[in-house]
Amino acid sequence: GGRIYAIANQKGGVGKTTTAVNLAACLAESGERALVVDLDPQANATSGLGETANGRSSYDLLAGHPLADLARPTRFPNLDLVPSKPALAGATVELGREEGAERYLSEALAHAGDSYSFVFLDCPPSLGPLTVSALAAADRVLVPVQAEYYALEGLAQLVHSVNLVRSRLNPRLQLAGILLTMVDSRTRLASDVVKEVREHFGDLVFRALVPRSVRLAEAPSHGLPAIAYDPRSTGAEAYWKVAMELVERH
Amino acid sequence: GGRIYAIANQKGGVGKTTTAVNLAACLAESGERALVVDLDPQANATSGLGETANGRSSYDLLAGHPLADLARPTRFPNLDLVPSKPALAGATVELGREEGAERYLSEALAHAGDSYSFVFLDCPPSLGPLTVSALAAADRVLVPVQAEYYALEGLAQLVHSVNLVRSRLNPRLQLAGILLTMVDSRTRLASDVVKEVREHFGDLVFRALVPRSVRLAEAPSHGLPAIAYDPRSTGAEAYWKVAMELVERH
Ligand SMILES: Nc1ncnc2c1ncn2[C@@H]1O[C@H](COP(=O)(O)OP(=O)(O)OP(=O)(O)O)[C@@H](O)[C@H]1O
Ligand SMILES: Nc1ncnc2c1ncn2[C@@H]1O[C@H](COP(=O)(O)OP(=O)(O)OP(=O)(O)O)[C@@H](O)[C@H]1O
Ligand SMILES: [Mg+2]
Ligand SMILES: [Mg+2]
Repeated sequence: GGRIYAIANQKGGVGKTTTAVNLAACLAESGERALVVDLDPQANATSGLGETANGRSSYDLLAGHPLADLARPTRFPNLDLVPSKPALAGATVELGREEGAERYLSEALAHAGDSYSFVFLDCPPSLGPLTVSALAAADRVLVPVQAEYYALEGLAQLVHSVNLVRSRLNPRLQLAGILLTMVDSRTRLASDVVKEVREHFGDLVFRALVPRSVRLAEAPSHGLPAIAYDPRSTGAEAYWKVAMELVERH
Repeated sequence: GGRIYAIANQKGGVGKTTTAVNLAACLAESGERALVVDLDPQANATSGLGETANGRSSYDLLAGHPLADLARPTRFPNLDLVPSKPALAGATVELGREEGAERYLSEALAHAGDSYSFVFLDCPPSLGPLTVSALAAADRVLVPVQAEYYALEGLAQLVHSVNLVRSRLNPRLQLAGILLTMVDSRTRLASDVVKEVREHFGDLVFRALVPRSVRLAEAPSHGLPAIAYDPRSTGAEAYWKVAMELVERH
């Protein structure tokens, strides 16, 4: 069966959505059935795939609606999406109040692996109820880390939270890996951060790096993943490598 | 008396912390009494000023401890800080459960304007209880917007939330302005976003732009604002201009 990957990091703007959208697109293009579940009220993964949530959304998934009703095809073959919308922000408050609410998503996605080889949960920038629900539902956590100082600081806190969720909610949760993003090879700052992350986390760090590439930032404004927007860009090429390595680590 | 500015945007990584730290540093350097209150459990503003929260923190401010006990001097004259630490993440859950908890911060900061001309509240990347508390306590909201597509998308949602807080919690809350950050003048994406934001929000948008400048990303790893790390950098110069314009709009 398939695997569920939570794409999480409480630090904002590190490339969670960009990674979820582009990894799913590469895997779908190579023939794998892939699903993106947008768990961020900002709904960036939804618009990054050229969609909007009219009607049902990931909010309904948390409220117990069957996945089959909510996952819908995108214009990209093999790539389905459960879209998000701003109302999801309300779920954060509601989830925080109910006992055992962190398990709702896990129950809703219990059989996702029968229809999809890869499921990506795009998390908001926090360690609140939506991210905890995603960690409770996932087999693996993939952590994008921007090659900058502030992003480095939060890593220990995130690894601690993953361990907490594993011991309390989801014993099968493993760290799939740490992915270095927006690596500007011209700056000393980026190479210092890359070196420090590799020294600290060793094999957990993907060999593939995602360089800073303006094509990756332009693609979402066209509702396209990089491989559809500019297949020959360094950003698109980097996510092919990451996808290959993810399959190796699967 | 002084004014309290919430630096808010639920989109992650748009330059909230960088703006809070550098604006406060410029104003302090020019002789104004400035205070930074770090309301993000990631505590980036705290480390960006070269501090750590041993003991008391902004968590205690929300729990009713007097500001005078919690605000402490930094190595920069005229610049004080209420530091943050990861335990603040727990406050989010606690605040969400108590009636009227959004007003705790506003009460704690009621007389901050007597000791400081400028108070900056650095918010986490969400519209949850910590950011709502900050909006309830603030006179003005300053919204950093990265010159990229995803950051543009969330603006309408944020302006809607600000209006909601003004009508329900804090009638004096006004939008101080929208600040365009990480503007890479070489890319068409940035100039498109700048043009769209100016067309949409007119005079609300600061004339001054903050360019993408690696010195701004390097400075926090030394625990220094840009004007202390590299006073002749374009990043430092940009924040001087923003500070001047903020004083004009004060
Ligand atoms: N490798 C890259 N090179 C250049 N720009 C990038 C790259 N990856 C992402 N971006 C851009 O950087 C910004 C932040 O990326 P993204 O929105 O994917 O991060 P995020 O972690 O999902 O943010 P949030 O915390 O708000 O959910 C976006 O404007 C995106 O287009
Ligand atoms: N003008 C700039 N040029 C280059 N890098 C910048 C600039 N402004 C901020 N940065 C860097 O970009 C990253 C994001 O900025 P910052 O952490 O201030 O954003 P934030 O909105 O506070 O993020 P979060 O949503 O996680 O709180 C940081 O690594 C910071 O050093
Ligand atoms: Mg995102
Ligand atoms: Mg910040």
